[in-house]
Amino acid sequence: QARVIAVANQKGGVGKTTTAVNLAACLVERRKKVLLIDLDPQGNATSAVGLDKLPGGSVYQVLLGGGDLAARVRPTAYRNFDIIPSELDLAGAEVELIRSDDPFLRLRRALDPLRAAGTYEVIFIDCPPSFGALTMNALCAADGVLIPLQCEYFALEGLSVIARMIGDLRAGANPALDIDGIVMTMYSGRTKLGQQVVQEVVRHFPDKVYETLIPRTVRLGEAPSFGKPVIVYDRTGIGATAYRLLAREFIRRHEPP
Amino acid sequence: QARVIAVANQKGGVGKTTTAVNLAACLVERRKKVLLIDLDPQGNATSAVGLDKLPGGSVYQVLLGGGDLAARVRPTAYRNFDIIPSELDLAGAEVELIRSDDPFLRLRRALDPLRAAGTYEVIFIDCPPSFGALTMNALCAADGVLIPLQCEYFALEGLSVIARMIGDLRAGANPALDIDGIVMTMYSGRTKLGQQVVQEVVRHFPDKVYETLIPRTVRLGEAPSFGKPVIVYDRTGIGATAYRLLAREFIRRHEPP
Ligand SMILES: Nc1ncnc2c1ncn2[C@@H]1O[C@H](COP(=O)(O)OP(=O)(O)OP(=O)(O)O)[C@@H](O)[C@H]1O
Ligand SMILES: Nc1ncnc2c1ncn2[C@@H]1O[C@H](COP(=O)(O)OP(=O)(O)OP(=O)(O)O)[C@@H](O)[C@H]1O
Ligand SMILES: [Mg+2]
Ligand SMILES: [Mg+2]
Repeated sequence: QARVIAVANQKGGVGKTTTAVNLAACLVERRKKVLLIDLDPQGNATSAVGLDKLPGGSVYQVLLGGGDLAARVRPTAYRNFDIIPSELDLAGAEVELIRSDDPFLRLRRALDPLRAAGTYEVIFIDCPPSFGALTMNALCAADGVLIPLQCEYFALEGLSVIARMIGDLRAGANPALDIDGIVMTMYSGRTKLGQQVVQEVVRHFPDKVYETLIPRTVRLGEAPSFGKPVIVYDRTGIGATAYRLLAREFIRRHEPP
Repeated sequence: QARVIAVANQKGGVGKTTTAVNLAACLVERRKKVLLIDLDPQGNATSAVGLDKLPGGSVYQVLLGGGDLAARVRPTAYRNFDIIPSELDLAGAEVELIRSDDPFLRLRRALDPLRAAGTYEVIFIDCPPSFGALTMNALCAADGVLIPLQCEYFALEGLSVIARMIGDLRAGANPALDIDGIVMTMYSGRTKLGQQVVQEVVRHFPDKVYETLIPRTVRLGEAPSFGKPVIVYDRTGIGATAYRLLAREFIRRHEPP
């Protein structure tokens, strides 16, 4: 059984896509088979691994009418790292799903064969910055939620909102759902604010915060413009090192000795 | 007649709230009367000016059932700078509006009395990072759209999407709608990427890009945690200076000699 992890936070620009893409790439480097589903109509994860957003290529049709999720899986340039890309029309799914019946359980049902097939050990879902129908589908399909959290004030404000949403879903549509972990991103130890935010998050969610802090680095911001994960674009840089450490910690948390 | 400006970009974390709050504060400093509407359920603009998100305080009820927008106007600590705050329940409006008839024209109708009253010269609407029903209401109510654009690759990818959306609305629900301008945010002249993104945007939208580039500064990130605009929190800093220059440019663009 593949573990399904939604990478979600309704606050925008906190590093969801950067974390989904680079953590996936680092797990592949450690010989895990990983699938990344780009559930954001912006399609940043798709371009970050060098693929194009093609009409009909995303989960869109699958969510609205049926069809086979596995048929939309594309290989990336990296062996054992596959993706279901985004497409522009995916934005339409937000409205169409809400107007349909059982709007939030469609991805869960479509994922069942892929989850059971054993092709992948981890399936990440990169979510858009909202609690619309697409993110709700991801949260109802997932085993855990990885919450990237920028070390900034506004991001801290939003943490209680997503934590409450996860609690509500655990009590309802997805009893198995849990916070997989909180990853502190764009951390800069030089500023008071950065340190204060980390301390505050650790105080409220002591056993959920990943020890690895992802620093703000220029290379992490540049890598997507070359369509490469940072471990390919800047192999030995501090961004690549940080995500490799995160991958090690992720494995340790999921594969107890 | 007040000019209504939607501060919008579906890409997350690009500086929409930071720009809405600080541009508004700088216009007030130049003796303009300004109203800020927080249309984001996250409520970052509300806390950035030091107010609480109170149940019933937002546009939520007005959008769904009626009621008076003017009655929800709150003063901030700064004379001539008022706000209609956000509230948590506002998140529910996204779904409820889509399931209603004429989901996107409710804010426009509710704003008509405030727009005509002449109390304010500018009304800014801070939008959430999506094209959901709340942002669509803002785009259908607005005279212009101010697009904050982070000097990063992913933000560049999204620009064509919002530009196309504005074009569609001009051809349909809101013929008067125009791009008021594009504000480059979190600019760092030291990186190649920053310069490349600015050049690219200027190439595609030559007469729309504000000349003022907003630099990335620690103080701009800290100010919201004190509930103050940057011109109050760090009066003479480079963040305050940049937004004052932006305000001057904004006035020049709107009040031709
Ligand atoms: N650690 C980092 N150092 C420097 N830049 C980063 C880092 N992490 C992310 N970025 C950059 O910051 C911006 C926001 O990150 P990203 O797009 O991954 O966030 P997101 O949460 O996926 O955004 P959205 O809410 O729009 O989906 C991007 O331009 C990205 O390249
Ligand atoms: N010029 C700047 N320098 C440094 N930090 C900034 C700057 N502008 C914004 N920030 C910080 O970057 C983060 C993102 O900015 P902000 O929240 O204003 O963006 P947004 O587009 O409103 O986000 P969302 O999409 O979630 O609504 C915030 O933590 C903010 O404090
Ligand atoms: Mg993203
Ligand atoms: Mg905002």
